[in-house]
Amino acid sequence: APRVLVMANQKGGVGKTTTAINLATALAAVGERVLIIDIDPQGNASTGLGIARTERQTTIYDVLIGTARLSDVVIATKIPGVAVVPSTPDLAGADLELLSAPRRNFRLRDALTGFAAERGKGAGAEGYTYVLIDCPPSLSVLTMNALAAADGLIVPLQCEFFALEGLSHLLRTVELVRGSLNPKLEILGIVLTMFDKRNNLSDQVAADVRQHFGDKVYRTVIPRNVRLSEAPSHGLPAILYDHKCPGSQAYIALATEIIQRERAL
Amino acid sequence: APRVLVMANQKGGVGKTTTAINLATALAAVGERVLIIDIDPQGNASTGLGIARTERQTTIYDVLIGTARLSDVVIATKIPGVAVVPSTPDLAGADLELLSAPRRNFRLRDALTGFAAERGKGAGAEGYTYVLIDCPPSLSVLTMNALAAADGLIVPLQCEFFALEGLSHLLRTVELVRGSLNPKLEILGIVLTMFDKRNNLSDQVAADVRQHFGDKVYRTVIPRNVRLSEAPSHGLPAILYDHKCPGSQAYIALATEIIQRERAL
Ligand SMILES: Nc1ncnc2c1ncn2[C@@H]1O[C@H](COP(=O)(O)OP(=O)(O)OP(=O)(O)O)[C@@H](O)[C@H]1O
Ligand SMILES: Nc1ncnc2c1ncn2[C@@H]1O[C@H](COP(=O)(O)OP(=O)(O)OP(=O)(O)O)[C@@H](O)[C@H]1O
Ligand SMILES: [Mg+2]
Ligand SMILES: [Mg+2]
Repeated sequence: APRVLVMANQKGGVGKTTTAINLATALAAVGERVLIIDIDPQGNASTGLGIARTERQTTIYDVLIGTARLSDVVIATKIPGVAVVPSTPDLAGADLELLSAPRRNFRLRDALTGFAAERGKGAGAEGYTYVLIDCPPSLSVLTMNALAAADGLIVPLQCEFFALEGLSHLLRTVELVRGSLNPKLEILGIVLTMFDKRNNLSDQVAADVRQHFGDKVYRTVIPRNVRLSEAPSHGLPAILYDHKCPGSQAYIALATEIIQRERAL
Repeated sequence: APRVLVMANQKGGVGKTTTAINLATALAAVGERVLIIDIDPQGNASTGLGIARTERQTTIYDVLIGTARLSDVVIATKIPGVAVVPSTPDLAGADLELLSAPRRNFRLRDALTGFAAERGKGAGAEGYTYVLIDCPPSLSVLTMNALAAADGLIVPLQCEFFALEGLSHLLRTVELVRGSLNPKLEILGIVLTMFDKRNNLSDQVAADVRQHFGDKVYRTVIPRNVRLSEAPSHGLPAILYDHKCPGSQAYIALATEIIQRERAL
């Protein structure tokens, strides 16, 4: 069964989607087979992977409310080795709709279990080695579903004061999830994003985080790089849009570091 | 009764909190009396106004679930003319707890009505001329409460592609709110934030937004300015931390533009 990695942080705009898209692409470039699940009603990961609105007739929403299986909603992307389960703003309704549903926090995990079993039957679809889940900026039932289904959590953290403030709340929530919904959930690492070497604030936040979390902080730091924010308007990951730019190079290095750590597990 | 202005946008990290804090400070500097309501469980507006965790024993959470009145939870800040109703991560529980509550989307509006009536009795507290509400990055029941209570909506919009993508979803939601919860809700304006004159993307997004929304886009543009992101670590609005920096000057100009537009209404 694939390793399920979640990008989560309730602080908004810290680089969850950018990390999910570019990490997936970098992993696929070294031979991994990656499925991205977009569980954010904003649908930014779907857009950043070039999925048009017309290709999102059935989405993760249908899987969570139980009217479709994962294998019904997976679609290929232009990127070799990367497939996606897209989302649309309809997903915002799932918060309310799932509240009285049975196993409301396990809908995604149950769907992934079914998906792995289906694959086992030689359903013709190749196996995935990684599933990456992009979360919305909240700790709602959508993010809970992702954390309950995860093997590991990767926390994108913008090098800013407000982002640092939210980290302790996120880690407390992870402890709660580990104690109730998913005992195997592990914090794989914290990735520092939008690091701007021209300003002290980035350095201070980075030093603070490394002091508190030591090895949990990836050595690879993602620099602030406009090419990363230009790529989505072309429906491409930065690694395909401009693989030589500092942002792409950093995500390739991050993928290498993550694989090294996975191998050491 | 005070004018109630809401900063909302489900896209994360676009400058909602930074706009709420600095706009409030700039309005107070020209003689307005401002109350900021922090309805985001992250509590960034409370932190950016220097409110310690120990001062947040009762918060907006208590008001929404009905165990406190607004006048019980308002606290003064170091900034003359600015008071705040703080929040803490407990507020994240309100989404679930309010779902079966009566008038769940009107809890804040009802509290503000009660607050205005209380003031009327000469409660000794001075009247506010503006209430600014800082929202979380979602369209959950917390943001719905803010929109149902609002006279006007100010949309902070980062000059980035993903932020632009989310705008149409936000505007559709506003139409729904106007049609059901709050017919008087008006989109006052869109404020372009984190504008970086060194990169084309900012120009393209700004041009695109002005083309679609014309006069609804404030002339004042907030530049990317590190001083804005340094100020919260000192518990101060940028306007007090460094009033000469480009970020502060832009928020002062924005306040002037908003007051001019309010007078013209
Ligand atoms: N390293 C970077 N350098 C420059 N821009 C970046 C970088 N990483 C992300 N961005 C841009 O910053 C914005 C926020 O990033 P992104 O949308 O990935 O964050 P997010 O955490 O997924 O946001 P949300 O909380 O709304 O889901 C986007 O416009 C993105 O293109
Ligand atoms: N004009 C600016 N220039 C530089 N940094 C800024 C600017 N405006 C905001 N910031 C910083 O960018 C980050 C995001 O801004 P802010 O937290 O105000 O956005 P938000 O929309 O309130 O985020 P959330 O969606 O998490 O509530 C913060 O760290 C803030 O200090
Ligand atoms: Mg995102
Ligand atoms: Mg905020």
